[in-house]
Amino acid sequence: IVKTDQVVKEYRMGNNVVKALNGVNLEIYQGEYLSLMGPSGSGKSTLFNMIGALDRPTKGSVFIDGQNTSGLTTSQIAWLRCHKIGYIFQSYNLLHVMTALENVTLPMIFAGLSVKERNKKGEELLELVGLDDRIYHLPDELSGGQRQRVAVARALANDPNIVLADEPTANLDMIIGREIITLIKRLNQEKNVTVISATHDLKMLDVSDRIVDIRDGVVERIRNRDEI
Amino acid sequence: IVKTDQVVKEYRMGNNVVKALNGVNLEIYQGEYLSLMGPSGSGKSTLFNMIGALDRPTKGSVFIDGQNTSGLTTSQIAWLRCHKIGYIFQSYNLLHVMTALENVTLPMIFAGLSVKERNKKGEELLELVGLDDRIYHLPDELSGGQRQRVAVARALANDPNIVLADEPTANLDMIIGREIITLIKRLNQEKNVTVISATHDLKMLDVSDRIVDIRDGVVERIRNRDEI
Ligand SMILES: Nc1ncnc2c1ncn2[C@@H]1O[C@H](COP(=O)(O)OP(=O)(O)OP(=O)(O)O)[C@@H](O)[C@H]1O
Ligand SMILES: Nc1ncnc2c1ncn2[C@@H]1O[C@H](COP(=O)(O)OP(=O)(O)OP(=O)(O)O)[C@@H](O)[C@H]1O
Ligand SMILES: [Mg+2]
Ligand SMILES: [Mg+2]
Repeated sequence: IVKTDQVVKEYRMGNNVVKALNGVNLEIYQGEYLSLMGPSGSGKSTLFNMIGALDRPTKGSVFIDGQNTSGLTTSQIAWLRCHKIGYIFQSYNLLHVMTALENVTLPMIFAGLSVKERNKKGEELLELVGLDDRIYHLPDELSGGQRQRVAVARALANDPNIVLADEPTANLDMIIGREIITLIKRLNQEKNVTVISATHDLKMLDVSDRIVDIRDGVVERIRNRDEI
Repeated sequence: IVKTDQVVKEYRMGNNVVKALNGVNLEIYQGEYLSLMGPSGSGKSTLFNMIGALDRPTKGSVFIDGQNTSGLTTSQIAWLRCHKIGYIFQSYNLLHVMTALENVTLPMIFAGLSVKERNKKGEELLELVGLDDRIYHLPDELSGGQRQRVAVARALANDPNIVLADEPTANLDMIIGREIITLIKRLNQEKNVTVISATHDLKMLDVSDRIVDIRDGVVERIRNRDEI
């Protein structure tokens, strides 16, 4: 369902070139739960920006459902991001002036849901991540782990087919972190959602079908769950 | 060196009252390495805001070096935050328009260091956290874990006597996370720096003198390192 072909991403800074990604080849299957692991700065978030069509590679191609993302129109990319891909950002990217509920239901407006439908669905999602008593809080009125969970709930707003989870449990304790992983795994198993998760969290290992190790912008190795 | 006496923090939201802290009594000793653990939303960051004099309790008192923080003048509090307390924020709070080096050296300006002294010291601190090749990057040009490490380096800018580390390894992989913990522990042992760390990271357990468990805004129990 997702394929990257020799993806390179370079950032030019003055006379220097930072090679965030240096030739990444990956094929990710429909319904797979894939975890991407690697040191800080190894390229995980950059790769997610490529897969989520938030940024373009310097070289190489990204294919979603067989379509090259560089050939897509703006409205096709908008459709992808609204309906197909749910993105949990490493730094959450919540809107400061909107409540938890408003942040979660915002994508639903673009999907055409009514106010009643949005609020009902938004409350259910926040309840799923343990925030039913925080729905009217602004991000500044939430703890770090609570903001993270709002970001998780928002990513699921439009029932995406692919979830890009960038460090979804970084600010969560053992118990709540395990709950979030279980939630994501259930979507993966019950609704065949493809999950691509960048993480430092070893709790993610036992729910993953494959583990991809990345270092210095290249894939070092890929292991199946039984090899771990 | 730090004492909280029946500290309560309530947030009023419409007709509701959120009790973020509900009577916290803690005594923390000079040179101690204390880890604060508890579920997401249990009050760790709020307690840090009280100890770091960034916010006032609704009830109760905070004492730093025997002085009640509510009795301090604005300039006394500014002095505390400049020279005595180094704060690693859970969401880093870096300035977007400044490079990593500028962010780290900013507190040094208030401590009266010259440009030359600041740049030398700032580069050394960034090297300590593994970012010597990222000193001119803006926060948006850094990975999540790199931003976290800039926040760590900045907290150490003025050789603080007390380090408040709010989830300092949340976005770091095992290896770099361990390096940061080792760095903080070395300060603790070699320079008698008091470390108060809020964390979900079990790697923090073996370097801590005591572990404080917090839940729903109250301290549930305190254990010594040999009891774990
Ligand atoms: N806009 C940019 N300009 C220059 N360099 C950048 C930019 N964005 C990212 N980088 C660099 O690219 C590398 C990869 O960054 P990326 O955010 O993908 O890492 P990561 O694997 O997600 O790390 P972490 O685990 O810390 O989140 C890093 O070394 C970073 O400094
Ligand atoms: N400004 C505010 N207004 C209302 N409620 C708040 C405010 N700030 C924090 N809270 C609430 O106070 C509680 C404690 O928050 P705090 O940030 O201290 O938790 P934490 O232990 O640091 O959690 P985490 O591990 O997720 O970072 C949370 O339930 C949060 O929703
Ligand atoms: Mg990242
Ligand atoms: Mg917190």
